[in-house]
Amino acid sequence: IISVQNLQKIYIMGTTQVNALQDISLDIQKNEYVALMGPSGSGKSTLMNLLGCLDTPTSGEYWLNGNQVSKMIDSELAEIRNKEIGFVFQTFNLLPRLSALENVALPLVYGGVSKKARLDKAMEVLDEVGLGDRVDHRPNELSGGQRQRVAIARALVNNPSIILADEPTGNLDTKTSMEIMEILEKIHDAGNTVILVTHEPDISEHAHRIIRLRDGLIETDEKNENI
Amino acid sequence: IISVQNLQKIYIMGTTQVNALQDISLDIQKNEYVALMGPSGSGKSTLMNLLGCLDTPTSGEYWLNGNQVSKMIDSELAEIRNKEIGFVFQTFNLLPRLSALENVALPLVYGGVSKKARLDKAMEVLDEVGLGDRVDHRPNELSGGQRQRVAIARALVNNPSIILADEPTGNLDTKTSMEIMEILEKIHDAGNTVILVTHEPDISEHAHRIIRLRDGLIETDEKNENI
Ligand SMILES: Nc1ncnc2c1ncn2[C@@H]1O[C@H](COP(=O)(O)OP(=O)(O)OP(=O)(O)O)[C@@H](O)[C@H]1O
Ligand SMILES: Nc1ncnc2c1ncn2[C@@H]1O[C@H](COP(=O)(O)OP(=O)(O)OP(=O)(O)O)[C@@H](O)[C@H]1O
Ligand SMILES: [Mg+2]
Ligand SMILES: [Mg+2]
Repeated sequence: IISVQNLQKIYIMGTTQVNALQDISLDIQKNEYVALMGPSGSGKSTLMNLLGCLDTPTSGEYWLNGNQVSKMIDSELAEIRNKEIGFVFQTFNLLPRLSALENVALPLVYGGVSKKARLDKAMEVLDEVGLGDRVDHRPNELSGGQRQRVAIARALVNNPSIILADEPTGNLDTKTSMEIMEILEKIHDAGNTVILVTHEPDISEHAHRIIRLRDGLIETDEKNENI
Repeated sequence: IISVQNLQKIYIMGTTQVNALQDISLDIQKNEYVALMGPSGSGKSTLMNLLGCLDTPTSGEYWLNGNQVSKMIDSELAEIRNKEIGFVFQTFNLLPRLSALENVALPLVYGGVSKKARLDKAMEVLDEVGLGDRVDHRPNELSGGQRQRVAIARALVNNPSIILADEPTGNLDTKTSMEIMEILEKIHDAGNTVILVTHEPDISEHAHRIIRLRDGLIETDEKNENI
């Protein structure tokens, strides 16, 4: 479902350049459950942004569902980002002037869903992540872990077939983390593909495959022995 | 050094109210090392903001170094926030248009330090957190864990006697987390007071005392048996 070859991402800053990703090649099948790990600054979020069609590589190719992403037109990419992929950002990226409910309902606007249906669905997902009593709060009226859960809910609201979650439990206590991991487990069991970045071994234990990055390259790519 | 009695914090939102902190009383001596834990939304960041003089309680009293904070004038509070307390925010709160170096040097401006001395000191602290090669990057040109480390460096640059760190390792891999914990250990050994919010038992293990919140109240407050 996902195939990247020789992906490279270079950031140019004036006279210096940062080689965020040097040469990444990997294949991920439908319904895999992958954990992406590695040191701070090793390129995980950069790779996730490329996989989520939120950014383009400096060189290399990306095939998603058999289609070459670099050849897609904007409307195709927008459709994929909205309908096929659910992206949980490491820094949440919520809209500050919208409530939790409105933030979560936003991806549904694109699909032409009626307002009532959008708010009902958003309510349902917010309930699922334990925020049923916080739906009218704006992001700055929420705790760090609550904002993180709104970001997670927003990623799930369109029932996407690929979940890209960048550190989804970084701000959550153990009990709430486990609730989120159960939600991801259900999504995976339903046949979808889950790729999550994490620093925590307890979280990566839920994945079936663990890919480790270092300095923009794949260091190891192995099955999770404990599953 | 820190004494709070019957602290209460209520957020009013239109017709509803959120009792973020209900009735918090505790004493923290100079040179203690405290971990503050508890579920997402239990009031940890709210309490940290009150301790850091970044917010005022709805009721209750706070004595810092023997002085009653509610009676202080703005200039006294500003001095404390700048010189006495180093605060690491859960969501970093970096200035987006300043580089990492400028962000870290900012607290030194208040103290009338020369520009060269400010940048030298900021450079030194950024080196200490492993970001010596990222000093000119702005926050959006940094990884999540790098932004977190800039926030930590900024909190340390004035050599404060009280460190309030709200989830300082949430976005860091194990190795980098341990480097940060070593820095906090050194600061503690030098006689300073460290209070850190964390969700991770591995991190709380470094503290000598663990306070757990639940629903805006102290649930447990105990010595760390393993130290
Ligand atoms: N400005 C605000 N207006 C209304 N409610 C608020 C506001 N800020 C925080 N809250 C609520 O107060 C409660 C405590 O928030 P706080 O940020 O202290 O939690 P926390 O323990 O730090 O959680 P986390 O572990 O998720 O960071 C939460 O339930 C939150 O929704
Ligand atoms: N816009 C940018 N301009 C310049 N350099 C950048 C930019 N964005 C990221 N970088 C650099 O690229 C490298 C990879 O960043 P990335 O965000 O992918 O790391 P990461 O593995 O997600 O780290 P973390 O675990 O800390 O979140 C980092 O060293 C970072 O400083
Ligand atoms: Mg990242
Ligand atoms: Mg918090």
